[in-house]
Amino acid sequence: MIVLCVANNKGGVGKTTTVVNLAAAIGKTGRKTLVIDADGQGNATYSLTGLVHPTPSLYDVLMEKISLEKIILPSNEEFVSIVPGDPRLQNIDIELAAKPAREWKLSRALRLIDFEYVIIDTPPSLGLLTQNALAASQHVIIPVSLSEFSLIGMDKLLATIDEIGDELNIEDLELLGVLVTFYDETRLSRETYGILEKKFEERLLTTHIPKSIKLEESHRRNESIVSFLPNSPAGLAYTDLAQEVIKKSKAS
Amino acid sequence: MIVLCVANNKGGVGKTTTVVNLAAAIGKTGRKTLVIDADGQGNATYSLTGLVHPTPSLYDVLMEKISLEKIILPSNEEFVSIVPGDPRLQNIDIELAAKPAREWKLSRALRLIDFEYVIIDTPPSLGLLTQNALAASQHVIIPVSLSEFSLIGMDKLLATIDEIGDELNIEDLELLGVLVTFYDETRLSRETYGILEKKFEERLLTTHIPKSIKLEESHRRNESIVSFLPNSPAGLAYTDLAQEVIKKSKAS
Ligand SMILES: Nc1ncnc2c1ncn2[C@@H]1O[C@H](COP(=O)(O)OP(=O)(O)OP(=O)(O)O)[C@@H](O)[C@H]1O
Ligand SMILES: Nc1ncnc2c1ncn2[C@@H]1O[C@H](COP(=O)(O)OP(=O)(O)OP(=O)(O)O)[C@@H](O)[C@H]1O
Ligand SMILES: [Mg+2]
Ligand SMILES: [Mg+2]
Repeated sequence: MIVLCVANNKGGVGKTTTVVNLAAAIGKTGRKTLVIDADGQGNATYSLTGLVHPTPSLYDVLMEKISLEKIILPSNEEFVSIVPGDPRLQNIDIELAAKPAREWKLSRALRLIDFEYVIIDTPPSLGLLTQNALAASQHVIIPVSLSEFSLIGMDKLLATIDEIGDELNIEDLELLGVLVTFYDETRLSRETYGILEKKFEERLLTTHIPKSIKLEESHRRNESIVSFLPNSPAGLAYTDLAQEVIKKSKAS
Repeated sequence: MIVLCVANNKGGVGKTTTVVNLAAAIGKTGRKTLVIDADGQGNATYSLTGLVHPTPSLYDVLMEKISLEKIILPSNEEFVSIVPGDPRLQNIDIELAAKPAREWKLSRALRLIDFEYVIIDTPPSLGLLTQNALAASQHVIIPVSLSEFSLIGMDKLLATIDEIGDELNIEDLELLGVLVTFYDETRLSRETYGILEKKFEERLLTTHIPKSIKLEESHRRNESIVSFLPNSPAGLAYTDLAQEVIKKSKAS
């Protein structure tokens, strides 16, 4: 079972859009995929099912009130199931802070299930939810938009992920790659892309996700882009991303 | 002294862009304005000064190691000063959780200073940093982008802000308004704008901020849009927003 999380404390860089569409594209290859919505906003849950804040949810699993397999839901995408998130996750830091093994709740919960891929969506924060996601994962993908704020946050983000890995003694967490999102051909974007290429070299994933209003539209339809418009630039990009992720995650 | 915070737990909806440009536009009217960067990403600090994570910062104030006026910095904008943020703010929830009056640290710190306007930038979260910002404020502005995720989060966000107001017994916090950001004329945007108009009626601010690459460009120049391109659609919008905010905040 390959577990990967999508993380970036910068808001709105395409974490959820990547989780949903990467999972759906992997599902299209016939591989059983589980999405974990570890974000109290429940955006991945909504996009994949049309449900708003269903309960019970991941919150109840992390608080050890229910076991994970009891709350797995089917999604609108073939071969993709989901563990939903709800708003009680938003203040879980305060509730989990004093508990033993507080960063390992998700990791433990995942031991009882079996999928080919598990993909975890995280909130724009480096608190306990994201730490639980990292501790449970073998791989992390970091989406980065071609904006100044997204770029300048990258060094600190990578350093913090390393720190978390060390402090928690996470044995096998590695960076699968940095994923450029909101890619277009404006001068500002091309400048930033050039900086990212130099900075990250082979850690920059080959696939980049183009800016596309179709991605917003597909969330509204509660359909992935690879179901809605597989041959659009965004659809092709997420299909390519799935191939790149499958190859890279098997290789390690 | 009028204290207002800009809040929304959804990422990337234009909180920082609004804080920076609203503050600059108010500064252009000759009113002494203080920006508080209550977000560990330090985006407002970077945009207004070019500095990345200067210390000491708001973190040291909230942890009661230094008093606020000692860390106020000038910005690149006339009449605008800033209390910077740094990454230690990102895990302050865990550090503050056990302290007495943990949501009131910022409110207390603000008693010692005098500006005409104080504008607080918050992270995409409803944790202790945002709670400190709300407890310190008389007004809150909620930026909302014309996207599905931003829209569906609104009910829960407003309910949570009310809840926080009640639980903390914040006497005079009121919603100054909902601010539409990333406004354009696409069908998807016009649909969402229509829904927001119906839903919020007079609570929807008259000014809306157009989608404009110039706003991204002005962050890179460490210059506000009202200094860089005051007569661009985005520059005019933030100038109008300042007028609307000044009028509404005086009226209450
Ligand atoms: N490549 C793209 N082109 C155009 N729009 C996009 C693209 N990727 C994402 N979006 C849109 O941008 C918004 C932000 O994306 P998304 O919610 O996936 O980011 P996020 O990092 O998960 O945000 P948060 O930090 O709040 O969890 C959404 O409205 C989404 O539909
Ligand atoms: N009206 C707009 N038109 C075009 N780009 C914009 C607009 N408003 C903001 N942006 C850009 O969108 C990105 C997100 O904006 P911003 O950082 O202000 O959002 P935020 O809500 O503060 O994000 P976070 O939740 O991470 O704090 C930035 O790169 C910014 O330059
Ligand atoms: Mg998200
Ligand atoms: Mg911000």
